Amino acid sequence: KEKFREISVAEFFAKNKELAGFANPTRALYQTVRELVENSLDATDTHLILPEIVIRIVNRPELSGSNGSEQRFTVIVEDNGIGVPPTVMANAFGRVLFSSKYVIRQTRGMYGLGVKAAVLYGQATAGQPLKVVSATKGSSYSYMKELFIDMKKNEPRIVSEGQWRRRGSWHGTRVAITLMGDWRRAKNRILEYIKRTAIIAPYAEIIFETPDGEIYYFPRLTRKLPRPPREAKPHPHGIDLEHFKIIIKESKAKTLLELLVQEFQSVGEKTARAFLKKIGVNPNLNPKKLLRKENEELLRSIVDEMKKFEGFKPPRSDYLSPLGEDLIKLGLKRLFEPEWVEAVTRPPRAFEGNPFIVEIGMAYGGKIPPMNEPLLLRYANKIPLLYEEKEDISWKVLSSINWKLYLINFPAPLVVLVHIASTKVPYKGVGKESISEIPELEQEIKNGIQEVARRLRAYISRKMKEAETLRR
Amino acid sequence: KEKFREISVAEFFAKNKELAGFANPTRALYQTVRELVENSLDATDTHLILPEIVIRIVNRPELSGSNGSEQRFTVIVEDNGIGVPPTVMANAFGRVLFSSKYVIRQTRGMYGLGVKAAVLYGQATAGQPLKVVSATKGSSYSYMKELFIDMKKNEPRIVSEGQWRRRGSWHGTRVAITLMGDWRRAKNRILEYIKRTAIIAPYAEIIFETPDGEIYYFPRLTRKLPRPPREAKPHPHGIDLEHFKIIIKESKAKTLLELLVQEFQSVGEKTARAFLKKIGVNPNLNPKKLLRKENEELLRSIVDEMKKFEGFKPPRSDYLSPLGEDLIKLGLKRLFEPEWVEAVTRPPRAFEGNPFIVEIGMAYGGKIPPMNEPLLLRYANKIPLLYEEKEDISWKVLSSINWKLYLINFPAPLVVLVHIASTKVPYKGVGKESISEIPELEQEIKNGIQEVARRLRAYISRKMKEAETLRR
Ligand SMILES: Nc1ncnc2c1ncn2[C@@H]1O[C@H](COP(=O)(O)OP(=O)(O)OP(=O)(O)O)[C@@H](O)[C@H]1O
Ligand SMILES: Nc1ncnc2c1ncn2[C@@H]1O[C@H](COP(=O)(O)OP(=O)(O)OP(=O)(O)O)[C@@H](O)[C@H]1O
Ligand SMILES: [Mg+2]
Ligand SMILES: [Mg+2]
Repeated sequence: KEKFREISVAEFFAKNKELAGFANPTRALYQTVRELVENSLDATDTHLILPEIVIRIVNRPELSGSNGSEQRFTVIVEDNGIGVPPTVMANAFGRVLFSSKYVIRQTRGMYGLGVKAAVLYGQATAGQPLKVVSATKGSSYSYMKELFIDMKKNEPRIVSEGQWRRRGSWHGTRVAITLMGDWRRAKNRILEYIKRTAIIAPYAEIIFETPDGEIYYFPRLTRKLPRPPREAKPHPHGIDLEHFKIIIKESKAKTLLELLVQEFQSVGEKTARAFLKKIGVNPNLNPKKLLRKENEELLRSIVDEMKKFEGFKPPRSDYLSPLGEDLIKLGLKRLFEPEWVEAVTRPPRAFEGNPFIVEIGMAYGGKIPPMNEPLLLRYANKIPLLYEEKEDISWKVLSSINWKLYLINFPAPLVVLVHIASTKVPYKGVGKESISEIPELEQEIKNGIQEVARRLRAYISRKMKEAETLRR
Repeated sequence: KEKFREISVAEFFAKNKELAGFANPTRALYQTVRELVENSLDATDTHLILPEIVIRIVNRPELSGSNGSEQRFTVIVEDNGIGVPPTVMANAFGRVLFSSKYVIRQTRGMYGLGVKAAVLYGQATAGQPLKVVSATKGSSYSYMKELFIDMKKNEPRIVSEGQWRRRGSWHGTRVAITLMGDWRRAKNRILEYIKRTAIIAPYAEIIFETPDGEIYYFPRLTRKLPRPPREAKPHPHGIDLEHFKIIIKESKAKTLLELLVQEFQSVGEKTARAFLKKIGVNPNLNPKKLLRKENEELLRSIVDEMKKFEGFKPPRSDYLSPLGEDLIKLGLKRLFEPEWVEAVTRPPRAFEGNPFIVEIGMAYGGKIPPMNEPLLLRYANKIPLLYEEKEDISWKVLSSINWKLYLINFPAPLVVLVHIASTKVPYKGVGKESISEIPELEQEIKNGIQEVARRLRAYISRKMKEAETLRR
């Protein structure tokens, strides 16, 4: 009587588009620009390439409804990044949960879904294939594919492909997705997203052409790239039973001691010996024996103890890629022309074995208009977050600050920037708009805001004294 | 240099547990109870069975950490529902995106993920297999399976199974999942969830045994079941290109006219003819021709026009299963012992072809303590929603009400219940805690609150006059 069936993950996200941020044509147009731009930035600055990104939203009147009620656009994003190898190109753009970012490294992408969610939405609302052209660095060919996603099988269905000898040394990727959108409603948010991306990436050249033919140009202001993020091994505090079993299965280590040192970060031989001594386990144990049913309890207790052993060094943060205080201050100055600006990059911390760095920027006065509450600019792994503000961890922390303690009375001209850089950003949803309330993150955001607010108080207090002195 | 790989949807939700509501042991214990109870209610009241549900959370000290820091529990939920057929049992509990609820019908479940997300969390944190026992109505056997989910392949890995001849006429399902949890922190929410479930299901008998051995008993108060929901065909306003292509591929209809009438709800022959006449398409067209590349533009314009054609009857609402005004009032009376209670079941509406009914209940005074804002009880498809209140559509609408217009000044003793029943509840995330802001839903919630608030105003106004009369 009940009809049982399985659906593919492509069908799942097609049926539930709103989960991925594609709730309506306005959000869909915004999300498509986001997913493509974030992929282009991951393909450039993560790989020490100075980004050159061109974004075009082109009106497609021949595909749109008669009275203009269904508007369709083609979103084209081109970059000078590392390109996509031809052997994986079809899967990278046509198979949901296929990604090069399933490693422990700070990148904007993490789910293996982004561009595919945009393709699925475009397919359902405009019926046109995705088109991608790419050449990897040093390759003598450029490759092109036009494809749909086969929803039943979650695989690419290629409708045309080609390759040609490359002229010159261009490398990079150009993606075009056609979808139903609402440019009039999405315009401000899309502009804001691109602007806020450019403001923290002064090393990037970004060109944006709108459906109305307007061109927004964000020139490169510096050739200095932030240190790129690096791939890390897992940290023992972040391990669980499933993960540990997979590590044991795949490891070539002959002993448990070797496995701990080789397969994890922050575990030297001395520490590993101390840990195994503490829990009374033989360091020479063949780790594969831990997979046997009779050793189930031993495996569980090893994992439990690993998660709380204080002796492991904290997760490495030199693998992370923060913005840096100079870049944050420069960005805030350009955006707001304030009279005062400050920034702090907090020391690294971790939650569940994931290292993170919180950075706070603040701008005050000057051309900032007085507002009833601080203007919050949120960033995570260098992505600007524009929606779901009231649900976000940064908003919750910011709302808890008593600004009177810092001599700020609203209305006041105050901007606060929060950036969280981590190997795992705990978003609330795959649409990446707001971040869950993790206690360790909350603490650091609070510490950072208070640290910069104290400097603002010193500035305001000094100005008040100066004004006092002038009056006498 | 970039390492490309594909992961299964099981690995995806294991890696990103927080997306499914399993952010930490406290939330995980709560979510596991929820997922099992919601499955049990779907297996009973949707099928005209008076539910008998037993929930037990059992302490597992032999699996827990030495100093009590890692606590593990087994959550056992047993029901007298329709059972799970043995042929699909392993997949139903061991394959992510396998479900009997991928049809157009109002059920609590919709994603095909719920119980599997709990199994994945349990597997990662406790290493024990899921155990399920089930017998379908009329079957002479009971079937048992113990299984893990193979994360790489997203399929069940059965570790033991059995069957035995059934004594008597028991039918139903008993599910046991073992996981790391935090009963102390989760207790209040779990109790509240079960209580709020019982309060709108007076036809259900629910027994809850806690890890401390306490037993909470919610007896059956009525044998009257609400009309069960029924499966519907899609409505033309909710169609997109992908969906329409699938309908065409699978339909046996010989002409486009037949297809519209057979495959959709709310489309009679007269209406279908009028629609095709309006858009100038031959009703005798062989629908399979629409799948050809040369007819791409015609297909797109048919779908565009279908979505906005006003002539189709609105989506059927007799397929929905609202709570009803009596049941809401009864529940509020039992929970709060107010001096005044009212409820309204709003007329059916639709968003994007999905029919929905909003129901509002309000309770005032009596034993309700005065509070600074109304207490909001949210429900969707009869599921109580306890988290992410400030992000929810009902909260946003409630916050916009000017209660002074209704003679309410806070602090005031006011409770507001909002229930949304639909064939598709637009949750913000797969954890089903808050609902997206859909304009049509917002409007109906607002209309409903105002309608009941007007009756409250009449009551308060009458009481004020009586008090006035008494004073003279
Ligand atoms: N412009 C690009 N240049 C190079 N590689 C790209 C580009 N766009 C996509 N890719 C490759 O395709 C893969 C899939 O992209 P997709 O956006 O679907 O997932 P993701 O970026 O890995 O994760 P997320 O879902 O969080 O965006 C990426 O991991 C990357 O390897
Ligand atoms: N107690 C039960 N009695 C009968 N069938 C059940 C029971 N529990 C689960 N099932 C079956 O197993 C399927 C899978 O359950 P699961 O919770 O994973 O997904 P779902 O309920 O369909 O959707 P959701 O992810 O929204 O909960 C259900 O669709 C149902 O057919
Ligand atoms: Mg991406
Ligand atoms: Mg379920």
